Amino acid sequence: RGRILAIANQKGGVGKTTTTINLATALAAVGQAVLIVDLDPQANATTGLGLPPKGDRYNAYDLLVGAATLAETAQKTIVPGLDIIPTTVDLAGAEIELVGLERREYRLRDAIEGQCGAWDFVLIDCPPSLGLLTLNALTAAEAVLVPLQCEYYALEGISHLIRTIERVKNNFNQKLEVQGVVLTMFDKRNTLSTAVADDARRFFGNKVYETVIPRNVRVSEAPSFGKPVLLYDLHCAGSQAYVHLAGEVIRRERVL
Amino acid sequence: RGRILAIANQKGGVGKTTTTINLATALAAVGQAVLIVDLDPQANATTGLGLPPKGDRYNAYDLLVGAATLAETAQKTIVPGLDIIPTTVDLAGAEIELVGLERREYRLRDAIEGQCGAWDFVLIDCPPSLGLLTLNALTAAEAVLVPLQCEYYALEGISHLIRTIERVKNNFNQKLEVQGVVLTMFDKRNTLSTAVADDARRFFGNKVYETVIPRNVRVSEAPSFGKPVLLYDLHCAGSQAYVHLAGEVIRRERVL
Ligand SMILES: Nc1ncnc2c1ncn2[C@@H]1O[C@H](COP(=O)(O)OP(=O)(O)OP(=O)(O)O)[C@@H](O)[C@H]1O
Ligand SMILES: Nc1ncnc2c1ncn2[C@@H]1O[C@H](COP(=O)(O)OP(=O)(O)OP(=O)(O)O)[C@@H](O)[C@H]1O
Ligand SMILES: [Mg+2]
Ligand SMILES: [Mg+2]
Repeated sequence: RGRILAIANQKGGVGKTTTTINLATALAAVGQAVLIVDLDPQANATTGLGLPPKGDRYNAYDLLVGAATLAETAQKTIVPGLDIIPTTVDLAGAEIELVGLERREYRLRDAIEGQCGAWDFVLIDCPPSLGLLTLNALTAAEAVLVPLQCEYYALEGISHLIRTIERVKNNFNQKLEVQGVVLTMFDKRNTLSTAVADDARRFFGNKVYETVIPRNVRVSEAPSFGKPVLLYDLHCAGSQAYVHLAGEVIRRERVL
Repeated sequence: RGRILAIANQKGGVGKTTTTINLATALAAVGQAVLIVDLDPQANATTGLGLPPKGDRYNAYDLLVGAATLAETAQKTIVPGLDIIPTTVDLAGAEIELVGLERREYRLRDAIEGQCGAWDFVLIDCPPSLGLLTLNALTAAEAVLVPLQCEYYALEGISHLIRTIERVKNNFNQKLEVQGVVLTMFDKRNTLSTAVADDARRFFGNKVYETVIPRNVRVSEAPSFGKPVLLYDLHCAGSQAYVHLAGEVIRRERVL
């Protein structure tokens, strides 16, 4: 129990938060107990699930600096079976504060190791950088799920991410592996999308999930209602893709 | 001469690099001498102009740590009248290194102040965060141009960016102001785009440029050829929008 996945990619706007929220919801919909850790100071995973980003309760910052435990920080969401460690913009200051602390890359791992028994999956939403917050997520995680937008710049940055994952594996976390790469915002009318998808499959082989997330306006509308797209419009192409992705993630876990 | 603009927004994937490259090219096309400073370790502005991100020449990292001057670091690009301070992934390490340095927020300003006489405009492409690299850009700049993607999460994060600009103005750089907000990836068929655009105009008033950059696949294809979209396909909607934006930016400079 308590399988920890980091949802990471330093390229901005590739669908990390959207994948975290909707994959978590789809896993909860099939009976898995899921926890999201919002490790991005933008707090998009927090507000995308309808929670205020300025809460008076404990949050991810408190967890990292050791002011509260995982159990004290976890909150319920509107999705049955899905809890969250919310965040606020205060987390932005943590990146600089962490630089001077002992075991600065292990803060998250030390806070959650052995504490995740209540959940089947823990999904960590990462900010668009390879700084100390993402390093903490990669050190705490057992595997990484990489959202890859079907655009040129997104593909270009992937080798830097893979090198960083290797570096974390060698220095901080031997068990870290890439569980898979999910293609996002795929537009079948657009030759660039298809070219990037083909490149990604050549580069990553069967690490690329069969499920491809299409560009689908309902997906980008859902956060303005504080809901995952599965609750906003279950039958749209975006929701159905995340349901299929959840099935693939569970099957891959069984095999590993 | 040497008007310094930071192209900034901590939200990822909103069009910072695309705006930096194509606005710079459009300004150069009307006879302005322009310099881009690539302050994002992803080095997308560098590769989007066809330069390798692993150069053996001086780069933005050298500039920040004082190993080279602006004149030594500037390189020509394929666009006449447009030079660049290229970057490599080494810059990713600078963020942590800068934390312990004297005048850590002023490193870029100290390196370029009084050195920009050869150019009419200096555009600084920022990474998707509000860490020390973006703080350096905001401290060195005279004004900020904010690309705002017409999506919900992008609008939500804007108040955090404005607060940070105010903080920099009060602590490091009195003259800093927002020159304008440019709406990007606007899709007139999508009600969310229109809703976000209306919200942005209510929030920012006439700070929002009249020019709106449409979502246009030619814009996202151009980087894979190492070219600005103005060189890849001058007559497409994306290129024309950036040409209009350049006109507006110049007019606003005359008024200020
Ligand atoms: N499949 C999709 N179809 C349409 N829009 C999408 C899709 N996935 C994500 N989006 C939209 O694209 C934008 C970027 O997605 P998101 O914020 O999830 O990316 P991110 O990688 O978390 O960004 P950041 O790097 O800022 O954390 C958001 O406005 C989101 O609503
Ligand atoms: N007007 C547009 N139409 C279509 N695609 C666009 C447009 N502007 C940008 N893009 C594409 O959207 C993606 C994000 O743009 P870009 O990389 O410029 O954003 P950014 O803010 O610099 O991202 P980051 O936060 O990672 O630095 C890129 O793949 C780019 O090619
Ligand atoms: Mg995100
Ligand atoms: Mg960029």
